[in-house]
Amino acid sequence: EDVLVTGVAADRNEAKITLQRVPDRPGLAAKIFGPIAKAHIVVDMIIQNASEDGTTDLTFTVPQNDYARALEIVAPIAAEIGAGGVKSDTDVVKVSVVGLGMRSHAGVASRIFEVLAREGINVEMISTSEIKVSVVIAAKYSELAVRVLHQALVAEGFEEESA
Amino acid sequence: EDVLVTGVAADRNEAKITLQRVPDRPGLAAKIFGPIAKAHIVVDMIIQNASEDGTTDLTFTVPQNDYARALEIVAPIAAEIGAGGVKSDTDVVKVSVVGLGMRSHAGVASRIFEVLAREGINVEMISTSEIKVSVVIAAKYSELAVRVLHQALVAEGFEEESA
Ligand SMILES: C[C@@H](O)[C@H](N)C(=O)O
Ligand SMILES: C[C@@H](O)[C@H](N)C(=O)O
Repeated sequence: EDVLVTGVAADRNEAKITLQRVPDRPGLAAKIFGPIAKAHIVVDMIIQNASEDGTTDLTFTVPQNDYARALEIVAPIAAEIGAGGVKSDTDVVKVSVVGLGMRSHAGVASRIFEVLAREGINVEMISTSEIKVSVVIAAKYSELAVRVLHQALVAEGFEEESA
Repeated sequence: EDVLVTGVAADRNEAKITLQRVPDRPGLAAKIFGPIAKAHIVVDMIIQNASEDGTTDLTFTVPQNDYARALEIVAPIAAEIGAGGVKSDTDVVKVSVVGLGMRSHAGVASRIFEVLAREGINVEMISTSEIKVSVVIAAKYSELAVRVLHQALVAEGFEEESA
């Protein structure tokens, strides 16, 4: 397969909000996002991994100027649904690598993780879409991450290892 | 904003593998995906939420026929990096709702969660991209989920509530 990595972008305008230890039963994601949607809060990422002990974390990102309002809305909901807590962070950046022709995300993803690890950058969150691999990292690494990923994947060109 | 939900799709060919309680420090995601990429395993979703206690879960999905090989590769890595365990499930389906013009994912997402909750379907994982909101649910609900989501979002048409 011929993967072409076309660019690396950083979105520094995102703040993340995590409802921790949400009971993993039907209806709770709806209880959280209903009011968020009604308030016209702009939600970009929604990430929920599978639960282990009957609870799971639900994270979403909003623009920095929707952050206070979003927190205000979800805090009482978190309490009402019995979530363990709410954690949030405005000091994050979403870095996305766009790759055309990715039949598998593994190659581009592993290269991203390798490059960031080499710089001592911790990968806090990971999400994928058809043409992107996105990571959320600490905002202070934004410029460094974009630069090293662009060098390794775009400038040097990403080559999938052949079978 | 004018959101148009154009379709609902189900991918029943995905199996999920979760490395549980991966120590949250640089270099470990690279250690997992390096060998996975070298083995040419086709990875679709990669989901990692933020850590809480210094560890986090890392989930990825592969086609059913890459499943056994992927598990074989990650099991020893999980042990080597000190992960808490490996959990996997072939009985899942990824259901994706495609929406054009979604400035925020909140409206479409909350409607999806509402509809699934009404049917008693538990949302196991959530992921978003520019034009999609995807959920992973138990495979047995595949046909029901697609039918009710198509009815509610495509046939009836999704309307963002106006401010
Ligand atoms: C945790 C939350 O997503 C829950 N599983 C639900 O279906 O609403
Ligand atoms: C958990 C894993 O993603 C780790 N944070 C890393 O950067 O490799």
